[in-house]
Amino acid sequence: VIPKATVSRLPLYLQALTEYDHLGITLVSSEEIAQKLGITSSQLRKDLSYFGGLGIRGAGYDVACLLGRIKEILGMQKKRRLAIIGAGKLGTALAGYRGLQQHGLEVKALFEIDKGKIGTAIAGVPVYPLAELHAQTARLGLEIAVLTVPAAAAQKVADLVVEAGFKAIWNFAPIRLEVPENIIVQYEDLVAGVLTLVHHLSRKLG
Amino acid sequence: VIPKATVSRLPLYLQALTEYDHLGITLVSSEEIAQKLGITSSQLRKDLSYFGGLGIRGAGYDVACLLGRIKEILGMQKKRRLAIIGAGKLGTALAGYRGLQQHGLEVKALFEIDKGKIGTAIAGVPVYPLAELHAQTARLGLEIAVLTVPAAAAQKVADLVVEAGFKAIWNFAPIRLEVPENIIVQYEDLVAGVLTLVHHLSRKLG
Ligand SMILES: NC(=O)c1ccc[n+]([C@@H]2O[C@H](COP(=O)([O-])OP(=O)(O)OC[C@H]3O[C@@H](n4cnc5c(N)ncnc54)[C@H](O)[C@@H]3O)[C@@H](O)[C@H]2O)c1
Ligand SMILES: NC(=O)c1ccc[n+]([C@@H]2O[C@H](COP(=O)([O-])OP(=O)(O)OC[C@H]3O[C@@H](n4cnc5c(N)ncnc54)[C@H](O)[C@@H]3O)[C@@H](O)[C@H]2O)c1
Repeated sequence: VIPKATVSRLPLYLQALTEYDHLGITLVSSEEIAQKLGITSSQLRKDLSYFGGLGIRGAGYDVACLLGRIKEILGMQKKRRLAIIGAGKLGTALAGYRGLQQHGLEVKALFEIDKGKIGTAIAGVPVYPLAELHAQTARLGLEIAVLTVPAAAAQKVADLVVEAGFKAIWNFAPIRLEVPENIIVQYEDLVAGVLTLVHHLSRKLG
Repeated sequence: VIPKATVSRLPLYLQALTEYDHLGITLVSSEEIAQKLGITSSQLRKDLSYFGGLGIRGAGYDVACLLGRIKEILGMQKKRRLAIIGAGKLGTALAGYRGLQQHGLEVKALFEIDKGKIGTAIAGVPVYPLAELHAQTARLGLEIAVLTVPAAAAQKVADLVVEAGFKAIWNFAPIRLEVPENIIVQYEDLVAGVLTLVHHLSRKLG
């Protein structure tokens, strides 16, 4: 099994390797990748050692091979179907984000309680009434629910999502959700990143 | 000095304490906070010990006092002025996000190259032409640049941002930026979270 901390760094390696691939670079050293990402090359080599010896001594790593291996470990070989609940500012931005599709994630439906949004389409994806969550989830084979509803509505929406048969929740609302053990919840706190930035800014400049 | 790993957990504690504060809870134990966040209470107590003994033995932590202390360490006492560069889907969502203001972050300007967007306002914030970046930065006292432009434009925009006198960059474009040592860059990889979720989903379900 690959340690959680290593898994959490894989998206970073994926981004760097995808960039090399776009630039037509086929072989790259661990020093070069590590320098680009601001980590130590020993940390990188240790992480990559969990996938079997992919480095060619003295020549570096095969970019295409490593990219394929990381995508496999992240489970990107299989397409996953997403529903976005709450077609507001953030839900709309995510619905139109091509980066999701590039990683095997297909947005198949949006759900809303706002009558003005129901029956419309965002980035070509239909907006259904929340009342149809259960029926549409079964019909479309939806697996991951993206919560972009206000914090006050998030727990109730999470309850509906669990009842409808979703296996995982990607939560953008700034509250902790109470869900059964078997449901995977990934929290996204957009503000955490900028608060870390502000902390470094205050220490530097006051 | 507070260790980087502790600083990176502060936004999580901030979110939990803000929730307690909204619910009118004035005193809370480390076990209760730790359980809500899915971490160990010894990790929590260790982190909080860097701010001086805020816990009252046997009674727990004073929510308001701890909240104030964390905001101080994160540098939220001072308001910071932001510019959003790229008024597309994500830039628009961020411009209208009240969560930024609640953390002392004020969006004062958006910048664009799209003639259809220049001269408009998003969430009440004016959209200026990118050509005016230097002049508006000085006039408005802008400190943090939020990059929500396509990856292909991001490095060039970062160069302009550094020239205009910004001290920090909050980057959403999926590429590593090359900037001088003294500029703080915080990367945001929105996809990293959902890829971690997909990894756990594949390991559970295949
Ligand atoms: N906008 C951002 O950049 C941003 C950044 C970080 C976090 N967030 C978080 O993401 C969430 C959404 O933010 P937003 O800015 O898009 O808000 P928004 O108000 O623009 O959109 C919320 C949408 O959810 C819908 N909604 C409300 N209750 C619902 C329910 N029970 N079922 C289905 N839909 C429901 C509303 O009709 C609305 O369309 C919030 O929790 C917010 O804190 C937003
Ligand atoms: N939409 C999302 O949910 C999402 C999620 C994660 C990451 N991102 C990243 O955020 C960035 C923006 O994504 P988006 O979906 O908002 O794209 P978008 O195409 O909707 O918006 C990009 C905007 O940037 C403007 N622009 C282009 N070049 C510019 C320049 N040199 N100076 C100023 N403005 C310029 C365009 O006119 C456009 O309005 C991309 O790098 C994307 O990969 C987006």
